[in-house]
Order: sequence, then structure tokens, then C-alpha cells
Amino acid sequence: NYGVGMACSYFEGYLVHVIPSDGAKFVGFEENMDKYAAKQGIVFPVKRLFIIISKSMYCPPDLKHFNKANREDLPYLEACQSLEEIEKDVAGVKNRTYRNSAYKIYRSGKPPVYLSAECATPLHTLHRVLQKTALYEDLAKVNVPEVVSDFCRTLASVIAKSPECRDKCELVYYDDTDPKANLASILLNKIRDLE
Amino acid sequence: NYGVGMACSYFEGYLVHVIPSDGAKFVGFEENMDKYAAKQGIVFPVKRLFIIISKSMYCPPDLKHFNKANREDLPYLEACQSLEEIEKDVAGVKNRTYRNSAYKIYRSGKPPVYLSAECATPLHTLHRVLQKTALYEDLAKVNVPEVVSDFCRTLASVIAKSPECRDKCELVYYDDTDPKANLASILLNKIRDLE
Ligand SMILES: Nc1nc(=O)c2ncn([C@@H]3O[C@@H]4COP(=O)(O)O[C@H]5[C@@H](O)[C@H](n6cnc7c(N)ncnc76)O[C@@H]5COP(=O)(O)O[C@@H]3[C@@H]4O)c2[nH]1
Repeated sequence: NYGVGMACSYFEGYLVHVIPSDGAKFVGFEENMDKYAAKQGIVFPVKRLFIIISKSMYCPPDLKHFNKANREDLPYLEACQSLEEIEKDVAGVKNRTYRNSAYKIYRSGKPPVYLSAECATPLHTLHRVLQKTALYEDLAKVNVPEVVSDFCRTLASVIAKSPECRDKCELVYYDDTDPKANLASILLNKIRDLE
Repeated sequence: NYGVGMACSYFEGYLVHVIPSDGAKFVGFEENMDKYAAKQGIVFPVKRLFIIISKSMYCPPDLKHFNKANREDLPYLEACQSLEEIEKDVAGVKNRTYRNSAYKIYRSGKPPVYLSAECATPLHTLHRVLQKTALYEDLAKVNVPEVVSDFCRTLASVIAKSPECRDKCELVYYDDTDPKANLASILLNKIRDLE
């Protein structure tokens, strides 16, 4: 089942590398955020990885593309320097690199808020696969809403079952097809609830 | 279908980033190999990415772990400096890095042979997922030989259909459960056939 498999491989092939400490070179996500905050002289009110799941599965290269154009009154995202990368040999690839991004949310009349966020990459890849139906014929008939819902449900369940990850990841559902929904505002609300 | 999905996402989420030129910053795999060869003063007899598919799905961090211990008469693999990495913003992750490895194969009495090789990462991740059946309950019942054969068949077919990738990737089946099978020797034979 495609959606379930996507979630398991995202967790085992990625979150397991970037969230827990490996007991050796990598200190773990939370401590990685602390080191960054100390070095940059900033504060992260919530030390979790925000994983954004967009309704259309469209994932822009930079989260700033979700900002509302010509709405300077609304909060908006801007990328900052990334967190320190994690390097390890994986499946014959020497020094494979895993890197999480830091963003700041500007809001008018208040200081900016910092966080670590990114889209759920497997949905981005699926989105691209579905656009190339001639190349990926076997997946052309897949039931997309079912795959996405399986992915989200399985990912949430695996995160909840994992003591090392459950309080360090936050799934954020964002309806990018709704002109009124502003990702930066949604993230600010999430942060306020979790602070 | 899990195996088919794995192959499509491996191609669209990875091979599409590392093999073709992007028309801008990344010159493409073949030219990347040329630049490396010129810089390091070496020669690649075959400028393709060798993707190793092991029978057990076990993928060691470094291909040298497939060498036969105490058999100095047999060819053996050693990692070299990696090819130049590819950096791009992907799905909200700023400067995500993709990097291919270079290896040399030593053989007694002859000069070493250079190549770019790695394991098929989705099989590595699947292997790890199958070891954690409590965490990934839904995948515990999956028919493994079927998933692997779907993955291999779909990957070979998608590579063959893609003009930009078909002569630049080589799938290598390696029976790591056979004590007589030496990966370095298999790769040397492949290179001799393709030269
Ligand atoms: N050899 C190799 N080197 C790479 O850099 C690489 N990047 C991806 N892949 C493999 O291609 C396929 C598609 O990738 P996608 O990004 O959609 O899913 C990825 C992605 O959602 C997430 N992930 C993995 N590495 C990163 C990363 N560095 N940054 C963000 N997300 C990542 O976790 C999923 C599974 O990863 P892997 O199980 O390592 O194998 C992937 C996958 O089989 C790679 N394979």
C-alpha cells in the first residue's frame, strides 16, 4: 500500500536520522536547535520540526512561496541560515548529508518568530510523479486522496509510537487551495498552542 | 503497490536530480564525472552510476563491507573522495544536498579501476523498516520478494523510458548471500562489457 510505505520510509529513511541523537557525532535535533540559537543569538519558542502537509501536495522549493502576495499586513515566512547538517555513510553513499532549515516569521509590530520547518518531501515527489503519467504509467490510476490520507495517518501513528520523535515533530495541515489560509499565521497559532 | 511506488519515487525524487543537467547550475552526471576525473588525474572507463541491488537488501554504509575478508587475491573496493555535490532548494528544505560516491577497485598486478557506485537506497530503508515490525505494523505482512521484484522491474523500465537517464544508470544485481560472489569482481566484469 503506497501511502503506508511512503510514511514508513520517510520516518525510517529520514526522521530517524535527523531527530534522535546517534550517541556519537550527532547531538540530536533539539540540541542542534540549541546550538544554532546560541550561535545566531536568537530564540526558538518551540523546538520541534514542523512538517507541512499541503492539500494540493504542491511543495515549493522555499516556504516563502506560500506567503500571500501584496498582503504586508499578514505574517510571512523568510528562510534563514540552515541548522548544522548531519553527515553519515548510508547504503554506499559516503558522507550523505541531511539538513534542516530554519525560517523566521515576520509579523507587523512584533518581533519575528523563529522555527524549523519544511514540507513532507514524499508528497512533493508523489506530486511530481503524478504529473508524468506517461513515464510512471503504473501509478496513473492510484487513488490520490487515499494515498495521502494513508500517508498522514501512518506517519502520525509512527511518530506517536516513537519515544525519541513524538514530542519533536509536528504535522501541520495547510490548505494551500484556500486563498484565505496563510501558512505563516497557521504556524504562529501552532507555536502559541505549543509554547 | 509498494514496490512500484518505491521505484517511481527513487527515480523522480533522486535520479532526476543527480543524472540530467538542470540547464543551470548542475552540469549533469557525466560531465560531473569528467570534472572529477580531470581534477583528480584519474580515468573512469564507464561514466554511469552503478546502482547495486543486493539479494538480502542489506546495504552497508560503505561498499568496502562487501569485500571478502582474507582474500587478498580477489579485487576489492575502496571509497575515494566523492563527486561534486548538487545543492538545491527542495520542498522547503534550503540547500538540500545530493552527492554521489566514487570508488576504486584494486586488483592484484593491474592498475585500479574507478567508478561511481552506491546501493539502491529505497531497499536499504525497506530493510530497516522490516526489522522494526512493532513500529511499522502495517508493513509486517508485506510480501518481500514481490516488493523487490516490482521495484527492480519498474526501476529498469522507467530508466529505459527516460532518454536522459537510460545510458547513464546501470542496475547491478549482487547475491550477497553467496560466499563465492565478490561484488568488486562483478563490477569489473560489468565495466569490461560496457567499455
Ligand atoms: N542515495 C540517495 N541519496 C540521496 O541524497 C537521496 N535523496 C533521496 N533518495 C532516495 O530517493 C527516493 C525519493 O526521495 P524523497 O526525497 O522523495 O523521499 C525521501 C525524503 O522524503 C526523505 N529524505 C531523505 N533524505 C532527505 C533529506 N536530506 N532532506 C529531506 N528529506 C529527506 O526521506 C525519504 C526516503 O529517503 P531514502 O530512503 O533515503 O531514499 C530516497 C527515496 O527512496 C536518495 N538516495
